[in-house]
Amino acid sequence: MTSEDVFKKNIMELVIPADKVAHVQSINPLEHALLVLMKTGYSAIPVLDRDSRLQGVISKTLILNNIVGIERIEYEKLGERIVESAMKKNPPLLRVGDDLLSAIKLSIDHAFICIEDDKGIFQGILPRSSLLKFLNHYLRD
Amino acid sequence: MTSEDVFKKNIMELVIPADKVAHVQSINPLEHALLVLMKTGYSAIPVLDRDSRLQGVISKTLILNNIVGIERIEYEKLGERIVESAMKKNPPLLRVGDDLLSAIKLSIDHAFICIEDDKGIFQGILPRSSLLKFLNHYLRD
Ligand SMILES: Nc1ncnc2c1ncn2[C@@H]1O[C@@H]2COP(=O)(O)O[C@H]3[C@@H](O)[C@H](n4cnc5c(N)ncnc54)O[C@@H]3COP(=O)(O)O[C@H]2[C@H]1O
Ligand SMILES: Nc1ncnc2c1ncn2[C@@H]1O[C@@H]2COP(=O)(O)O[C@H]3[C@@H](O)[C@H](n4cnc5c(N)ncnc54)O[C@@H]3COP(=O)(O)O[C@H]2[C@H]1O
Repeated sequence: MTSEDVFKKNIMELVIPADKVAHVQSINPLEHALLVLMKTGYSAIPVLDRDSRLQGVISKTLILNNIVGIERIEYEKLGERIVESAMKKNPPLLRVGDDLLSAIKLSIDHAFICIEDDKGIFQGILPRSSLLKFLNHYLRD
Repeated sequence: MTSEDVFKKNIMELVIPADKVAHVQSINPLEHALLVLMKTGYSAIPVLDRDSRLQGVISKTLILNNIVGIERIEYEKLGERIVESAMKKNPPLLRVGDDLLSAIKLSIDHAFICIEDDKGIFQGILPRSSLLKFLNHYLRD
């Protein structure tokens, strides 16, 4: 493989498709989001609206920081607050036709990148593990 | 840069040194570990013993899964249990003299790799962000 091959690689071959990505909706209670994160074991997952458009990203860190009070972690807030109040808006994003080099650069500071099509519909995520697996093959040949 | 340069690169140039790595001890209560994870914002951190030897890795996921009961998350267990009861033993490990290609391969399935010297003393961690930053430079030249 030459570095030419890296630049021409279609990122969709490395993307986890939307139907295999754990996600929640912005109107869900924080408790529901925490249970999905615990059941899947993921640190962070995308937040979508009913039309499969990306709203943000929610994580165990964001949820716990949202309910921590002065004296203790106020667990009863999990049922009272919704995902929208704790999620990170404007997560790192790429479009279906973007090149692999842009994906590698963006993945330096983000554990995964959300992918959408040109109408803004969520298509899946590109996690660092997929990029590293591809680069490992590329360097070994 | 040629692929020769990648193979010769010393991983210690990419490692976060031990004094900059947030960590806890295996005898600390889970509550202490959760507060360190919340304050730093990290998903997972190394667990060391008093002689700076690696014991394992602890994460928000491991702590929450350790205290979840049938009906609810049993938060009172945070003060009763210690890190050792929840941590993952035998985390991914490299030695100071190991090569970069071994680090890339190991980082496919792990967010960070712990580094120790030939006496087993913890030297720091190699996070995926460091590897991706190096690879991004390598591919762009
Ligand atoms: N159930 C599991 N099975 C196998 N390996 C697992 C795993 N859970 C975590 N890992 C490993 O640990 C890495 C960090 O996971 P984390 O949950 O912090 O961070 C994950 C998670 O926040 C998110 N993610 C990955 N797959 C997802 C999915 N299917 N749905 C939603 N989010 C996902 O993307 C981040 C980066 O994922 P990446 O694969 O690069 O890196 C993953 C993967 O290598
Ligand atoms: N406070 C912060 N400032 C800037 N960026 C931040 C950050 N916290 C997280 N990030 C970004 O998010 C990525 C995932 O962080 P996470 O905490 O899940 O996963 C982290 C964390 O579990 C651990 N880690 C990183 N630096 C650490 C340190 N100084 N001490 C202990 N653990 C560390 O290694 C994993 C991978 O780190 P990596 O740098 O590849 O990837 C980090 C980094 O790109």
